[in-house]
Formats: sequence, C-alpha cells, structure tokens
Amino acid sequence: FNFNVLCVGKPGLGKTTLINSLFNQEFNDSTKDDDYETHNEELNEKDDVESVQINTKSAVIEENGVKLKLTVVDTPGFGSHINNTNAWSPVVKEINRRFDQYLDYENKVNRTTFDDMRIHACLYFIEPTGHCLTPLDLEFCSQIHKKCNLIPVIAKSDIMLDEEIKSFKTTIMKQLSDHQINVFQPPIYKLDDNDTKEMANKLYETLPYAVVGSNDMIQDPQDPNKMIRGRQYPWGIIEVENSKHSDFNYLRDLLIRQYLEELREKTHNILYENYRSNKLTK
Amino acid sequence: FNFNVLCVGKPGLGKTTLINSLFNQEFNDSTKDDDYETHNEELNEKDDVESVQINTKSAVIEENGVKLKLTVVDTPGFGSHINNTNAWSPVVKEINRRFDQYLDYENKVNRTTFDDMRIHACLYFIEPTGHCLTPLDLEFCSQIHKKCNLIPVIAKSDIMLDEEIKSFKTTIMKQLSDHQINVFQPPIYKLDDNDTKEMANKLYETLPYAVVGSNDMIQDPQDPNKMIRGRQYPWGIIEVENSKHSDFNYLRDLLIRQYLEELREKTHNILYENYRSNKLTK
Ligand SMILES: Nc1nc2c(ncn2[C@@H]2O[C@H](COP(=O)(O)OP(=O)(O)O)[C@@H](O)[C@H]2O)c(=O)[nH]1
Ligand SMILES: Nc1nc2c(ncn2[C@@H]2O[C@H](COP(=O)(O)OP(=O)(O)O)[C@@H](O)[C@H]2O)c(=O)[nH]1
Repeated sequence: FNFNVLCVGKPGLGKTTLINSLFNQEFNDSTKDDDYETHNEELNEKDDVESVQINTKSAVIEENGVKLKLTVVDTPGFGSHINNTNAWSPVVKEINRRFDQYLDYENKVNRTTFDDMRIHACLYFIEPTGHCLTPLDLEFCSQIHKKCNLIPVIAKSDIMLDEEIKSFKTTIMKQLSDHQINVFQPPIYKLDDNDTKEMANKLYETLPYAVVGSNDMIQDPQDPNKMIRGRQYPWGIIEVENSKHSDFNYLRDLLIRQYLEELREKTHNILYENYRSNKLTK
Repeated sequence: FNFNVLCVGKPGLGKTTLINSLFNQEFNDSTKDDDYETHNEELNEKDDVESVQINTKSAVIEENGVKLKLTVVDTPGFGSHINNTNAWSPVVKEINRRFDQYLDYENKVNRTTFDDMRIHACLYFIEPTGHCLTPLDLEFCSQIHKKCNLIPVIAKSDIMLDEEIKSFKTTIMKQLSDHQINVFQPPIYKLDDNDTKEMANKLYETLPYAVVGSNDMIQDPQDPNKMIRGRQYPWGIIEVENSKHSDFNYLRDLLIRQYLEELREKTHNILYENYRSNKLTK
C-alpha cells in the first residue's frame, strides 16, 4: 500500500538527510548539485515570487514485515527567495490535486487498482533559531493543517542546548494553539492498555520533535563492532538514535512504527471526507 | 575613540551572543523579550515589507590598554518577513546618514569634539545551511561592500562538520567573487615581518569565519579551576576559544586585536572618501 509524506521547509534544514535516516534509504536529492547554479540564475532572473516546485521520489520499503510504497514529496524553492509571498499556495494546490485524483477514482464505474497518492502526513521543518515561529511558518501551517496531518519538527536540533529546546518547544506550541493550528495527535482508544496510552501521551507531549539526522554511519562509541548513524565532531559524537541526543526515535515511532496506519486512516476518514463534502456542497 | 560595528543577519543566528563573546560584554538584546508578541503583531498587521529597524547599543571597553567607545548597530527585522524585498535599503540609508553626518562636521567652521559614527565594519551572518549563499545574502552584500568593510561569518558553525564547513566556505567565496563582492582583506605592508604577513594571509584564507559564541561560562574540561566560554551538550563541550572548534579567535584578531585600526583607516581614507567624492560630483 502507499504512504505519502510531504516534507516542507527552507533549504538546508536537513530534510533529505532526515528522510534518509528515518527510512534507512539513500534518496539522493537531485536538486542539490544545481544549487549554486540555480541560485545564481534566480538572482539574474529577478527572484521569481512564486517558484516553489513539487518534487517526488519513491521507494519500496519494508516496515514491520509489511511492504509499502513510500513516496516523499519535497518542495524546493519553499522559503528560499527574497520574497516568499504565497509560498504555501503551490503546496496546497498539490494536496488538493491529489484529493481530486482520488475523488475521480471513487467516481469511476470500473475501478482498477489505484495508487493512493493523497498526502498522509506533512513534516514541517522549523529553523532552530531558539526564538519563535516565523511569519512564514505560521502562514504555512495555518493553510495546511486542515488538509493533512501536520507534524512539526525542529530541524538540526543538535544546535540547541536542552534548556533552549525546552523553552523553544513551549513557545512554538503556544503560538500554534494561539493561531488555532492543529497538529497530529496519536489517537487513544478506550481498550488501549496503559502502556499504549502513556506512549501516545508521551508522543504528543514531545512535539515538536527536536530531530537530528545523518547520512554517515560511524563507529558506536559504546560498541566498537557496531556502526550507528551519527555526526562526529571534534568535541564529541551525536548519536541520532540516542533519545538523550534527539527526539528522532519519537518521530520514527509516530510516523512509521506505531501510528502509520492511524495517519492513513485520518487522512481518508476525516481530512479527505471534509475536502470532498466541501467540494460537493459548493 | 569610536569603533562602530554593524551586525546584519536573520533573527536567531547568534548575533547578540557573538558580540557579547567577542567583546566580553553583556549587551542585552532589548528586542528579545518582545519576539513572540512582535511576531504575532506582524502576522496580524500583514507582514510589513520594509520594516527593518536600526538599533544601537554602546559600551566603553578596553582593548590592548586602550579605551574605546564600542557601538554595535543591529538590524531587527532584516530577513525576518515573508517578503524581504529591499531589506538592504534601510541599512544602506543608515550607513549613508552616518557618512553625511561626518561630511557636515568636516564642513563646519568651528569644529568641537565629535563622535565619529561611521560604520567601520559590517559583520554579515550567513545561515549554516551547508548549501550556498541565499539570494538575500548576495543582494545585501552587493549593496553594502562598497560602503563599509564587509566581514562575512558563518553563524552557529558548530552545527557543521569540518568537511562541510570547508566546502561551504569554498562555495561562498566563489559566489562572492563571481558577484564581484569585496570582503575586507588585512593589508600587508612591505616592512611587515614574515610572521605578520603569514598572519594576514591566514586571516584572509580563513574567510568566511565559522564562528561559535556563547553567553555561558562553563568549567574548562582541561583545567577544573578555569572557566571558559562554551556550550555544554550531552555529547561534549564546545569551547568558543578553541581554534579546533571554531574560527572565533581569527575573527577576534581581525576585528579587534590586530586590525581594528586598519578597519577605521580604510573607512576614513577610502570608503568615506569615495562616498564624499561621489556626493560632491553629483
Ligand atoms: N548539525 C546537523 N546537520 C545536519 C543535520 N541533518 C543534515 N545536516 C547537514 O545539513 C546539510 C543540508 O542537509 P540536507 O539534508 O541536504 O538539507 P535539505 O536542503 O533540507 O534537504 C548537510 O550538510 C547535512 O549533513 C542534523 O540533524 N544536524
Ligand atoms: N549552537 C549555537 N547556538 C548559539 C550560538 N550563538 C548563539 N546561540 C543560541 O542561539 C539563540 C539565539 O541567539 P541570539 O544571540 O539571541 O541570536 P540573534 O537573534 O541573532 O541575536 C540563543 O539560544 C543562543 O544560545 C552558537 O554559536 N552556536
């Protein structure tokens, strides 16, 4: 079955690296080598106001013994211009286009197999400034949260000290709630056992996830025979999967290991249904 | 005498922290506590295109046994909006205003003591994305380099691995030269000894300076009786004044300890003179 993740954020926030780390893939960012050329062109062609592209890459992966077709939708150009007015618009158009695609399919008389291309989750990458969400962050999240499951992450969080992360998270969650922006909350069912309920609460309380990703496999400082994802600095080694070093494991649990099905269900039963009824009542 | 440093870059790049670290001061950023409120207001009032403010703070400091009046000019609002068109314009206006102020003073018949408020150096903070300079970086630097000594720095460079910093620096310097943007180069005189020439070359080759700053004094890992500026992470301690950890010492040498007088002289003899002759020939 399909699992489609939208990744949004300015260039250089480690989006490609995080996706590679989460899914143990080597998605190559095909736009990366053109960066310098593209930026120079942009400057010469007068920084185009609305150029946010939609880029997709797919891979078949196996999770919990289940094969799934993972598609990552990337948005080069988002937030990278001098003028980022309406940067959200091409992204929302894309989400709608995929809803429409499903709507057409549902309406067919003869329905053959179909790739469900609807966006099941949006990972929004927040710059680790330590201050607060930017106007662009707030505008994008307001435009998107009713159309797909919003999961905010603090990019490259290894740049921040623990106490800085703590107060940054508090500020962010307050800003989101003040602007009535909903983030995805793992559902809790009556019949869940206490451990499951605790985990769901913990996952929600940890938002936004302060993540670290890495393309490098380095020697585990605790076990010389083991290779782990990490970043090796002159002053120490950051271990991506060490929950004292980042919230990577929490994000992986939410997005892949524990709540992938819930993300797909909510997209189908609630977000898509809202879109459909709004469209049909116009 | 006066030494005036202009600090430009998006919010959250550690500008205030770096200035505190360089000059061993506790400049408080008076705009900081308003951040959340200001950002919310901005969103409500429709993100104002040209609101870049000019903020100054001064302190008398002692360097090499010499007392000097340090003024730091900050630019809140630079690059922090959805639309950052002409973000450079209020900054260039401010530099010109200070040149005009000096021009008026020079033309007076009775000249009393005068605070030289011309900008002697501009520290431009580059986001540590690892890719390349943004359109805003290039536009700002093109507008400013003929008016004041430009010193580009890579902000919060502890986020990047050594090899990432190396290739980022190469990309940045190439982009600057392709756009014919000059950065301040420590002058070499015929009578300089070899050590001095080597240091001047080294300072130029190290551009842009990959800096780290900190407001925290922590225990020196090598000497428990000593307190040093650093950032204490679960995985290790970053020492601001350790040249294996950052180029902080190089920047401090260039800006304060070795070339402060050269920065002032070049401003007076070359940059101001160019401004003056351009103005008088119009
Ligand atoms: N410090 C730090 N650097 C990272 C992290 N993730 C990626 N990077 C580095 O940031 C740079 C840009 O990463 P990339 O994944 O290409 O960013 P993208 O443009 O958002 O896709 C690369 O040099 C990465 O090694 C992280 O979690 N922490
Ligand atoms: N990792 C890292 N964080 C820094 C550095 N300098 C400042 N910070 C942190 O970044 C945040 C914003 O710093 P600040 O100086 O207020 O940034 P400004 O808005 O540019 O003036 C604070 O939480 C600082 O502790 C640095 O060199 N490295």
